[in-house]
Amino acid sequence: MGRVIAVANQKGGVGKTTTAVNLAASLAAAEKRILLVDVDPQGNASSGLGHPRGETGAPSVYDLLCGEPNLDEVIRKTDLPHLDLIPANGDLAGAEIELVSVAEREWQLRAPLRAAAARYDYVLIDTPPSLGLLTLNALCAADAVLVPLQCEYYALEGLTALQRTIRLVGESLNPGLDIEGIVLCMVDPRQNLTEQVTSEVRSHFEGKVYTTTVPRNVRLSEAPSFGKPILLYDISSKGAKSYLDLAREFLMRQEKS
Amino acid sequence: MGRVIAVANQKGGVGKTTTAVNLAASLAAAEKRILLVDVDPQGNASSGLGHPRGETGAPSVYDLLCGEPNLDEVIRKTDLPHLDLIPANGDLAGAEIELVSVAEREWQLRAPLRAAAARYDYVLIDTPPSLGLLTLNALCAADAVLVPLQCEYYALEGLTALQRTIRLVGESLNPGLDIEGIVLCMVDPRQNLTEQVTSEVRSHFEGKVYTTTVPRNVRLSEAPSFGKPILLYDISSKGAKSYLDLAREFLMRQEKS
Ligand SMILES: Nc1ncnc2c1ncn2[C@@H]1O[C@H](COP(=O)(O)OP(=O)(O)OP(=O)(O)O)[C@@H](O)[C@H]1O
Ligand SMILES: Nc1ncnc2c1ncn2[C@@H]1O[C@H](COP(=O)(O)OP(=O)(O)OP(=O)(O)O)[C@@H](O)[C@H]1O
Ligand SMILES: [Mg+2]
Ligand SMILES: [Mg+2]
Repeated sequence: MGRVIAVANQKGGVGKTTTAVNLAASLAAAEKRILLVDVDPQGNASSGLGHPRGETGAPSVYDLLCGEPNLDEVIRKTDLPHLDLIPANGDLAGAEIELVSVAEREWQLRAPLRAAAARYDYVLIDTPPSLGLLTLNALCAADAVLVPLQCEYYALEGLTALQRTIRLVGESLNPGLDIEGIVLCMVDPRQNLTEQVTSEVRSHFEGKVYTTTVPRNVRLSEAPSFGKPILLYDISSKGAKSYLDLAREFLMRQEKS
Repeated sequence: MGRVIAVANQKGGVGKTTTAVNLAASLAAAEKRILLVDVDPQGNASSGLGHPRGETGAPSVYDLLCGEPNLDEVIRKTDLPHLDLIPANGDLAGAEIELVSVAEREWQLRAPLRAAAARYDYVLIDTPPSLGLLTLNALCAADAVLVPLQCEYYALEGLTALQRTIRLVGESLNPGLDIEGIVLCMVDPRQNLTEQVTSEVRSHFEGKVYTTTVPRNVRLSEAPSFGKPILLYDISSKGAKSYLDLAREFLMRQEKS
């Protein structure tokens, strides 16, 4: 039975999608069977893997949330053999409001994604920059949460709210949910702020912060415009190397727990 | 009667808060009477002006959305004489779900902020990275929308969805609403991607893109940890100069329209 991992942080632009797409691709390169689920109405993870956000009505994660879940209809192949995708589409923008009046509104993704986990080693979920019902559905479907973090003041400020939400979900809706790890993204060691934030996070979240950090690397922001993960766009870049290192450390931590 | 301007873009981390805080401060330095309203549950604009997000129950923008609006109770002074703030607080996180079942749920901010506009030259609204009910309330209260844009592929991808939402709101809920301008943020001229995105945006949104651009400048990301806008933290920095230039261009465009 594979594990379901939500990639979440309500602070915007901290590297959630870049981490979800490139960790998924790097794990697939290591011959793990991976499913990436795009729960963000922006559909960035979908287009980052060459599946631009579908029009309303195309099979997507929306069908799992608000319709008749049929995994075979919504799962798509990608350029990588062991990596599949459940894309987002235009319907997702209205899903949060539609879900409010549904009974068990936080549980709509759990059953279909746990069924999917039987066919994969890992299911990764990319979430929008909010703590609304779409992200709550991802947290309730997940075994653990991977938190990308930008080493900046506003991003640090948001960490307490995220930790509180994960604890609340872990105490009620999804017992045992916890932070699997924190990944420092867009790291620029020349900046003092990065040093200050990094040491604060490492002391506050002892043992949870990945040793691997992801440097700021322009090739990472170029790759999505070609619909490719970094290891297919520029395998020799610092960005590609850091996500391959991250995948290796991720697997090591999984084997230990 | 002052004008109400929403600072919006559902893509995360593109510089909405940094632009709202520093444009507001720069206009106040030019002796315009400015009110900044923080409608983002993260409360970054509030802490960026030295008012860390209040606990639940403290007077805040939540009272305007879901309670008895009393402007005098929620408006706070800041370090700058002509700049006031309506802060966010912890209650805002639940506001979106509470608003769903309210009649005229998109109109809760309009009356109080239009009343506030009688006392100020400009009311600026910082919004969260989403197109949910909080952002819709800001769009329905506003005369125009200022769109900060990061010159990256994912940010460009989101622009069409934002433009469509503004047009829909402009056709129904708030007739005449339009994009006031697009501000290119975190510009790093050495990167090819920046050049490509910049020329694509300038040709697609003819006449709406500000001539002033905001360079990537680490002092801008340090200032919030001191609760100060850039012109009080480091007036000699490139970041401070670019926001003073932006304020000057903003006023010129306002006088023309
Ligand atoms: N390590 C990096 N180096 C350089 N650019 C990066 C890096 N990581 C991400 N980016 C770029 O920064 C921007 C923000 O990253 P990304 O979109 O992955 O963040 P996000 O948290 O998913 O954003 P959102 O909150 O909108 O979902 C994107 O344009 C992306 O290409
Ligand atoms: N021009 C700039 N140069 C350097 N850093 C910047 C610049 N503008 C913003 N930043 C930093 O980048 C990060 C993202 O900016 P900001 O928080 O203003 O974006 P946002 O769009 O408000 O994010 P969110 O979507 O979470 O509300 C912040 O840590 C901020 O300090
Ligand atoms: Mg994303
Ligand atoms: Mg913000």
